[in-house]
Amino acid sequence: MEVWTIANQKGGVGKTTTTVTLGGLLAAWGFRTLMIDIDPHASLSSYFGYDPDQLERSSFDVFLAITERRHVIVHDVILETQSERLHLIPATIGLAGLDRQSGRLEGMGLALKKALRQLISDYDYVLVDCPPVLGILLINALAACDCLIIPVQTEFLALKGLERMLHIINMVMRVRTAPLPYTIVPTFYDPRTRSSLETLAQLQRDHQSHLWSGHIPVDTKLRDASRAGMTPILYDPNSRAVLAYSELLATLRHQTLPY
Amino acid sequence: MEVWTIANQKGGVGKTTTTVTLGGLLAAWGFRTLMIDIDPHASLSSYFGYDPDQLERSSFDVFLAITERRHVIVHDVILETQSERLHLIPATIGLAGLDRQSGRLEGMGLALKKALRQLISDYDYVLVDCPPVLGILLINALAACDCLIIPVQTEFLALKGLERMLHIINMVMRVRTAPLPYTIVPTFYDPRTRSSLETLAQLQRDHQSHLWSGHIPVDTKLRDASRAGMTPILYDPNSRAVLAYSELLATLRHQTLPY
Ligand SMILES: Nc1ncnc2c1ncn2[C@@H]1O[C@H](COP(=O)(O)OP(=O)(O)OP(=O)(O)O)[C@@H](O)[C@H]1O
Ligand SMILES: Nc1ncnc2c1ncn2[C@@H]1O[C@H](COP(=O)(O)OP(=O)(O)OP(=O)(O)O)[C@@H](O)[C@H]1O
Ligand SMILES: [Mg+2]
Ligand SMILES: [Mg+2]
Repeated sequence: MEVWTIANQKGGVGKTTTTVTLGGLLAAWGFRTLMIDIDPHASLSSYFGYDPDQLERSSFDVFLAITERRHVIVHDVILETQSERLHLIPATIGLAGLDRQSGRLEGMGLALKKALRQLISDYDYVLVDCPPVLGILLINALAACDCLIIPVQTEFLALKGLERMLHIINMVMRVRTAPLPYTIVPTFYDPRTRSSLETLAQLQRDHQSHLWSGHIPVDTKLRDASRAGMTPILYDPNSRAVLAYSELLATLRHQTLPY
Repeated sequence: MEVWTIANQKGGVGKTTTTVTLGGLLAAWGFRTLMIDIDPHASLSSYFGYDPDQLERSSFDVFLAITERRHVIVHDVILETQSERLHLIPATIGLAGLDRQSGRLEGMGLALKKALRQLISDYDYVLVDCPPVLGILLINALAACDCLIIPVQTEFLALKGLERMLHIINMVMRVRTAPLPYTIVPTFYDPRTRSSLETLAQLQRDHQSHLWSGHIPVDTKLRDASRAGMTPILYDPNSRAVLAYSELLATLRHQTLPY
């Protein structure tokens, strides 16, 4: 089982979209795939038509139970989507209160890692969608994953944010035994704007060794797919974004294949 | 002195862009204006060329001093921008740790409100740029402001998020004596996409009484302005976005004028 975390402290860069699109592709390619929503704003859960205010169980219950050393069956919070082999652990607003408690509860940073041990033989891939904020939830996702995917919008403000994000990751990573591999994915690329062209060139200069060689184009089909509540590959398998994400997935799988 | 908070738990909807553009316009129209960055990711501070990792003082110091009942001179953390009459209190990453402490420290939700008392005769308008997360920082901004501006991207996922945002605001607002006026501002509007047209129609149906009658168009000049580190009105006063934001500002000022 491979665990991939999709994170960036900058908001609106395509974290949820990347999680849904890669999740849909992995399931379509025949892999048993679980997406985990740990964003209290619950965009991923809403995407698949689940109303976070109505859900009885979510990732919040798993975090709390594990941190308070109570028994929990992670399988009980897993929901289906209309794509075969693609499952979801939804989020609720309760997650927003975990930071306040993290001062109080020992070992809260490893709750997700411990929870995933129960699922090792059930899924081939687990994708974790993170909130746009540095806190206990992001720390959990970084501690639990095998590799990190950082979507970065191809525009100026997002670049400044990336430096800081990497700075933070290095700080947080001291708790891990092995360094965490990460891949930077340029998103919202539009070759007609100077901002996209210059930003991509700068990413190539400054982050060559961790930068994916392609880019995700601006594609309104991604918004249409989210309105329809379908993964982009189900909605329109020939859209430019799905083709680009397929290339990304092929590269990511190649990088993480056990040799 | 009027305090306006710009907030939305959804990331990437145009909070920082709205703060910078309205701030630049207010200063150009002759008002003494202060922008306060309380996002640990510090996009607003980076926009004006300040590197959050190099700053000695920031909004974090003000929060901490006031909560620990130490004396602090808020004026000492104020920075200038190249626009006359437009000042900034920057953010640093230390803000990310405040949630963990909020369980411990009494009355942390009113730190910003108390800090702004020192500035009452110095500024006509204060604009607070919030992080995309529900926590102690957002609570401070909601408690300190006279009105709330909620940028909402004109696309499907953002609408779902708005319902939850309003739900949360109602919960948090119980601490206030008077109800908080709020204005929903449609952003990233592109009449060529179905997503924009349908979302705007839905906003008009569901949120008529709090929805601004106009919308902010997609405009790459906003990105170019952020690369140049200039407010949009300085960068290109005739851009479509600046004209739209000017209309918004005229409406907001009219709504909040004391009678
Ligand atoms: N390549 C793209 N082209 C066009 N629209 C896109 C693209 N990627 C994402 N979007 C749209 O942009 C919006 C923001 O994307 P998304 O919600 O995935 O970002 P996020 O990083 O998860 O945001 P948050 O920080 O709130 O979690 C969504 O409406 C999505 O449909
Ligand atoms: N109307 C617009 N047209 C085109 N680009 C825009 C528009 N508004 C904002 N942008 C760009 O979109 C990106 C996201 O905007 P911004 O950073 O202001 O959002 P935010 O809500 O503050 O994000 P965060 O949740 O990370 O704080 C920025 O690069 C900005 O330049
Ligand atoms: Mg998201
Ligand atoms: Mg912002």
